[in-house]
Amino acid sequence: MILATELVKHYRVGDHIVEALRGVTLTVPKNEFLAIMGPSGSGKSTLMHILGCLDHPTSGTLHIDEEEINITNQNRLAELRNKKIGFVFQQFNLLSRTSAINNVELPLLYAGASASERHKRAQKALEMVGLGHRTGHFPNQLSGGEQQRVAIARALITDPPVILADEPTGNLDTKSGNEVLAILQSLHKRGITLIMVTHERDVGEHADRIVHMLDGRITGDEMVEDK
Amino acid sequence: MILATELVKHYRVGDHIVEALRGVTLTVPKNEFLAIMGPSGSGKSTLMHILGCLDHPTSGTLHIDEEEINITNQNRLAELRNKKIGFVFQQFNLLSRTSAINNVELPLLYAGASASERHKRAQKALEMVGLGHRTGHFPNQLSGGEQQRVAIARALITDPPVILADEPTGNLDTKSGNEVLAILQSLHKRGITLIMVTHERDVGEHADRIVHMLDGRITGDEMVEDK
Ligand SMILES: Nc1ncnc2c1ncn2[C@@H]1O[C@H](COP(=O)(O)OP(=O)(O)OP(=O)(O)O)[C@@H](O)[C@H]1O
Ligand SMILES: Nc1ncnc2c1ncn2[C@@H]1O[C@H](COP(=O)(O)OP(=O)(O)OP(=O)(O)O)[C@@H](O)[C@H]1O
Ligand SMILES: [Mg+2]
Ligand SMILES: [Mg+2]
Repeated sequence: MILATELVKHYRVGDHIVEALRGVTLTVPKNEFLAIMGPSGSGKSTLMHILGCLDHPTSGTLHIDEEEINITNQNRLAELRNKKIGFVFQQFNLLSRTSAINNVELPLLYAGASASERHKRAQKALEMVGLGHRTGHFPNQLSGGEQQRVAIARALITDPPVILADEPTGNLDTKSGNEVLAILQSLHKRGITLIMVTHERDVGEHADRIVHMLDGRITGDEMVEDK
Repeated sequence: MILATELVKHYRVGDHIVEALRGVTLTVPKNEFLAIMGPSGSGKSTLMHILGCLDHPTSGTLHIDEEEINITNQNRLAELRNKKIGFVFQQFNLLSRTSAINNVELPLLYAGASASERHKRAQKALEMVGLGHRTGHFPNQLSGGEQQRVAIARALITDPPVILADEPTGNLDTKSGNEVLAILQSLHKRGITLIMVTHERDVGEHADRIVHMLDGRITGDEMVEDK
């Protein structure tokens, strides 16, 4: 379970401050499928990066499974990111000089898997997102939606118990988007905690609960009916 | 008017060839609003780059206003790109060491506008996409949807007669997406030719016509009813 308390995040730009998060408190129970929605610039990605231990808040606290996340303990943060959390970035963040299959294998290096084990699992993950025929391509040899699917495969490869997906279907046609959603839903059925940013209402309605953000705050919190 | 005849595009990857376009013939009349839809990897961005004179086909020809586009004439290509075509890239392609306002000004350098004129027009363009308060931010200090809107402002700044927009609302919430669509529609009313790739049916239905792609070919071509 994830417990965020009064998260504030300020960015300094020149001589002014952007208040990207203005006091966000959020509890995400184990095995919940939570959708986060809100306008462009409302703080969704900023919140996701803090929940994913990729950034620290200006103030406020974060607990994951009752353990307080302390940014001074960089080793523990790295361990959490590698073992507990799979992150799908809004802009994919693939390594440009690395093939699709090697990008997907990367998280398994920390897990100590053998080279052939990593390769086999990465191949399978890419086949699952429909890219078995693109494993050797580099990111600049892939379409936008193909890069997005490589990023998704990479986030799933270590079977993490928590998946944070920032607009995972933004660059996908309806059919590919539904295939990705189906993968995430089946993982959710098997027990993962899934937090997804989406701007598409009909994607959000597959979640258990939708939280709305506006100007760095949570302004709405609704359980999804009739699923 | 844009006339593409039997466009073929092959990419070589290692020892195999990707047939990204397999013979695309397409006529886009002046002042048409055309939507291009199709699955991830079907060749939409590849086609857009060729139509936008940013890439050349393996074979086939392209005519823009009855002028045959010849890839050996690099100066003429640059002139067309700068004067005739505004391009919104699927992944924005902003200069990372350049502020939002300077990114938007860039196409005006070729037009020979004065520094204060460029600055004034770029400020206005950013205000039009709701980013008047983010002009000094660098791309990595902007949200995904904000970067997308900077890319849109940049494509519009020289008032080009042809706008090619590759998934311009992919990272935008419904409200911001509708605002961008409204801008493009008003430009279309004033006479521009607009070609937009989108994976969202309800965005496509604002167009005059929708072309469907699959595996590097055009497989459908429909006029949009009841607008
Ligand atoms: N530089 C390249 N080298 C090799 N293959 C490429 C290259 N660019 C694109 N491809 C391949 O060509 C096909 C078409 O790519 P394209 O980017 O045109 O697709 P798209 O329809 O825009 O997809 P999406 O909706 O995912 O953006 C893809 O399968 C992709 O893997
Ligand atoms: N590194 C940074 N420096 C300065 N400002 C930033 C930085 N990152 C984000 N911002 C600002 O903080 C605000 C929130 O950004 P964030 O990326 O969280 O928005 P978002 O809700 O994910 O938006 P989108 O839907 O467009 O992706 C934005 O207005 C943005 O300009
Ligand atoms: Mg975001
Ligand atoms: Mg594309």
